Amino acid sequence: EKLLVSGVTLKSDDARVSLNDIPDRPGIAAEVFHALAAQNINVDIIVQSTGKDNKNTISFTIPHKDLKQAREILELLLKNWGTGSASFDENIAIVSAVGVGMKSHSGVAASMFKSLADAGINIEMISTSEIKISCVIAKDRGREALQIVHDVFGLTQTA
Amino acid sequence: EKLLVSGVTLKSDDARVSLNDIPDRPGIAAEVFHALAAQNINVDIIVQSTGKDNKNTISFTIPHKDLKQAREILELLLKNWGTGSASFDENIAIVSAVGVGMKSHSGVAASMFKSLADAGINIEMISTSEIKISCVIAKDRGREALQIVHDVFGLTQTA
Ligand SMILES: C[C@@H](O)[C@H](N)C(=O)O
Ligand SMILES: C[C@@H](O)[C@H](N)C(=O)O
Repeated sequence: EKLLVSGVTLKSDDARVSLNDIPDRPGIAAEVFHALAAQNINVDIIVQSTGKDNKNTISFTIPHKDLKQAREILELLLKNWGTGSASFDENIAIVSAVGVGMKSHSGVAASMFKSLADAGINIEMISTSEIKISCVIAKDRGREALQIVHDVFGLTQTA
Repeated sequence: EKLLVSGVTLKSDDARVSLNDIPDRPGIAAEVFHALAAQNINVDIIVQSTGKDNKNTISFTIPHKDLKQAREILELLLKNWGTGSASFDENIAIVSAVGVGMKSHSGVAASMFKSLADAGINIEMISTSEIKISCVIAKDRGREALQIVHDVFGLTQTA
C-alpha cells in the first residue's frame, strides 16, 4: 500500500468532555453543540457510538480554557433532560495522522494503532475519516506518540 | 460565521459493526484493524469513546459485501480475548458535511444536527474532524437527510 500519510499533528491543549447516559432521541446532539457554539466554544473531535436502551454517550474535545464555561452550559442541559452526567479529563493529547485518499485506511489505522500499542500507549478515543485518523491518549505520552507515529510512516519530524 | 461547508455526501452501502465490551488495553485496536486490513476490508469511519472498567467499545463501518468475512475475523478475535461481543447493523446510511477550516465547527455541527433533528432523524453515530462531520442514521432516511443537509448549508444538490 502506497504511503498515504502526509503529516502527523499533536494537540495538547484540549480537554475531553463526555456526556454519559443522555437521551438517545432526535435533538439532543443539536442542543449540545448549539449551546457550545453560542458561547463560541470550539470543538475539535466529536465521537458518538451507537446507543443502547434509548441512552447514549457523546464525547468531544474543547480547549482547556473553555472548560469552566462548558461545565456550566452542560450542567444546565443535564438538568433540563433530567438524566445523564458529564465527565471531564484535562489529561489528554490528540495525535492525528493526516493523509489523502486513505479510503483503504484500515491498513493505515492498523499501523498507527500498532505503533502506539508497541509503546504501551493506550488509545482512549478514536475518530477517523479518509483524510484523518485521530487518537486521544494520555497527555504525558503526547510528544512520544508524535515521534512514534512520524516514524512508523517514514516522515521527518520538522518541529 | 462564513459558509464553511462545501459539499454533502451520502453513503448507503456500508454496514455498522460494533465490538462491545472488549479489553481497553494497548494493542486491541491494532489487532482489529490489522485483521481487517489483511483481508483488504475497507473501513470508512471508526469511532471509539472513552472506556470504563477496563472495557471499551469500538464501532466502525465497512461495505455490506464484506460483512460475512468481517464476522468470521471478529468472532476469532473475540474468542482469543475471551470477552466481548460483536453486533452488526446493515440498515444504515452515512451522511457527511465536508468543508475546510471548520475549526469553529461546533456551529456547523449544531446546524447539521439540528436540521436532522427537525426531520425527526435520530443520529446513531458521530465522527468529526475540522474537514468533515459524519452522521450515521437509518438507511431509509438517507436520501431525505442528504437533501436536508444540502438545504441547511444553502448548497445546490447536483446529483
Ligand atoms: C445522542 C444524540 O446524538 C441523539 N441520538 C440525537 O440525534 O441528537
Ligand atoms: C479499545 C482499544 O482502543 C484499546 N484502548 C487500544 O489501545 O487498543
